[in-house]
Amino acid sequence: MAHVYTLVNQKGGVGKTTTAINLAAYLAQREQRVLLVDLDPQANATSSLGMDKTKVTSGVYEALIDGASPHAHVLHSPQLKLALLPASPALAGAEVELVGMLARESQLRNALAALEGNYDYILIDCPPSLGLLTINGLVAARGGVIIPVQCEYLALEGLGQLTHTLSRVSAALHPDLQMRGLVMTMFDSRISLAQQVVAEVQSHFPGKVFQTIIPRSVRLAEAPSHGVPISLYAPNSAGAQAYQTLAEEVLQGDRVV
Amino acid sequence: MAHVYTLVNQKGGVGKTTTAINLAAYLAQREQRVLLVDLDPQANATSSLGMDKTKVTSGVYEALIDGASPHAHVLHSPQLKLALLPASPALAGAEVELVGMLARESQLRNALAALEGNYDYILIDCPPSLGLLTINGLVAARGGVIIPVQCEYLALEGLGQLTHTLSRVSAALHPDLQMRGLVMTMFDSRISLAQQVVAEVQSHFPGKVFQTIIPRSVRLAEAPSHGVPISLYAPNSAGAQAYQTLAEEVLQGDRVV
Ligand SMILES: Nc1ncnc2c1ncn2[C@@H]1O[C@H](COP(=O)(O)OP(=O)(O)OP(=O)(O)O)[C@@H](O)[C@H]1O
Ligand SMILES: Nc1ncnc2c1ncn2[C@@H]1O[C@H](COP(=O)(O)OP(=O)(O)OP(=O)(O)O)[C@@H](O)[C@H]1O
Ligand SMILES: [Mg+2]
Ligand SMILES: [Mg+2]
Repeated sequence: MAHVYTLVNQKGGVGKTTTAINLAAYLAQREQRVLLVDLDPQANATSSLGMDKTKVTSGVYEALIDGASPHAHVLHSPQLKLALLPASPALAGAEVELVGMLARESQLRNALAALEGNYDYILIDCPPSLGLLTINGLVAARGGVIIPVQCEYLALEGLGQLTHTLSRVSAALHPDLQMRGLVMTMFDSRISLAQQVVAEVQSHFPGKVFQTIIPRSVRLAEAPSHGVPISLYAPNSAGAQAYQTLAEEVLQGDRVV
Repeated sequence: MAHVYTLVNQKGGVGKTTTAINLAAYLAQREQRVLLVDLDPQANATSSLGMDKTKVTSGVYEALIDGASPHAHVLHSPQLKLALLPASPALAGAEVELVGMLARESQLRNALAALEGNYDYILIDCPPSLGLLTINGLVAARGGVIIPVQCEYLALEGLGQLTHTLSRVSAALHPDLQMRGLVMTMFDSRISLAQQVVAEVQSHFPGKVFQTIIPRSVRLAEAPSHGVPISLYAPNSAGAQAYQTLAEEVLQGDRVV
């Protein structure tokens, strides 16, 4: 069965999409069958893989709202050896539509159940909020959540609210919701605050912080404008090597070597 | 009457809170009576001004949901010469509660109407989403919206969706919703992509982009951990000078000299 990991943090701009895209790319390079699900109406994961989000006619929205089998909406990229369930503009209206639906929190989990046999990893990228789309992402996270944490003060502040939400979702909807790990992102060794934030997160979540720390690297910010992951855009950059190491750490932790 | 400006961008981490805090601080230094409204459940604006968000017992939530006169919930900081309508933990539930209310989109505008006479500027910080809290912020924006745009590719991508939302809100709820201006943030002159993003935004929104460009400056990221705006934390830093210049540009544009 697939490892289903959801990238979540309601703080904006902390590297959720960047981590989803590049972790997916390096897992795929290690011959894993990987599906990336773009659950953010901004559709950043979709466009970071070179798709024109305004031309996407169907995707995760249909799987959530129509209950349609998502097989038909998955896009395959032979070049990247990745599959993508894209976000379309309609997703912006999904949160309001979900409010009145039965079992509204588990629509995504139910939709993905039909796909899990085809993949080794399913990574779900969430929007920066704790609304129904993100809740769907949490309920679908059979393997647990991966929490990108930017090495800055305001990102640290939001972790309390996030863990509170995780325990509420676990109590009400998904009893064995795990925390697969926290990934420190945009680390700049010249900034003392960054080192303090890393130490603080490690002390709050002992044993849960991935050893791999993602450095701030301009190549990572450039890659989306070229529509490819860092593994193709700048494979020798510090950002690429960090995500490759992170993928190894995930595989080892999952005993897939 | 007060100039009511709302800081909005559904892309996360682009500098909405940083711009709201520091623009407010420099407008106050120029003897303007300023109120900052924290409409984000993350309460980053509240904590960046040194308040413990878990100890806030009432604030913008009460004004939105109870219709209570917000006078009683405004906190004053004589040191900063600023007033703050803080976010409390209850705000996280406000979006769902607003859904069923009459005139749900104009609760904030109605609440602030009672306060406008006491201030020259009211700045509203929004969460990174286009839900009912942000819509309330847009409907309340009598002076218009200020859009922070991070000088990176993914932030550029989201502007189309934002302008679409602005025109829908304008058509349905707030006919003369203006775009007061776009502020380019976290500009790093060493990065060619940053310069391209600035040029792209200036060509898409001619005459609407503030001339002041906010540089990436680590002092700006450190200030929130000290609970003060940049004007007190590091007044001689490049970030401080940029926000001071932005405040001048806003005052000149508003013919307040
Ligand atoms: N390690 C890094 N070094 C430099 N830039 C980075 C890094 N990681 C991400 N970025 C850039 O920072 C910005 C924010 O990252 P990203 O969009 O992945 O965050 P996010 O959490 O998905 O944002 P949102 O909350 O809007 O969904 C993007 O412009 C991205 O290209
Ligand atoms: N010009 C700048 N230079 C360096 N760091 C900055 C700058 N502006 C903001 N930051 C830092 O970048 C991060 C994101 O900024 P901020 O929190 O203000 O964005 P936001 O748009 O309010 O985020 P959210 O979408 O989560 O509300 C914060 O850690 C902040 O301290
Ligand atoms: Mg994202
Ligand atoms: Mg903010």
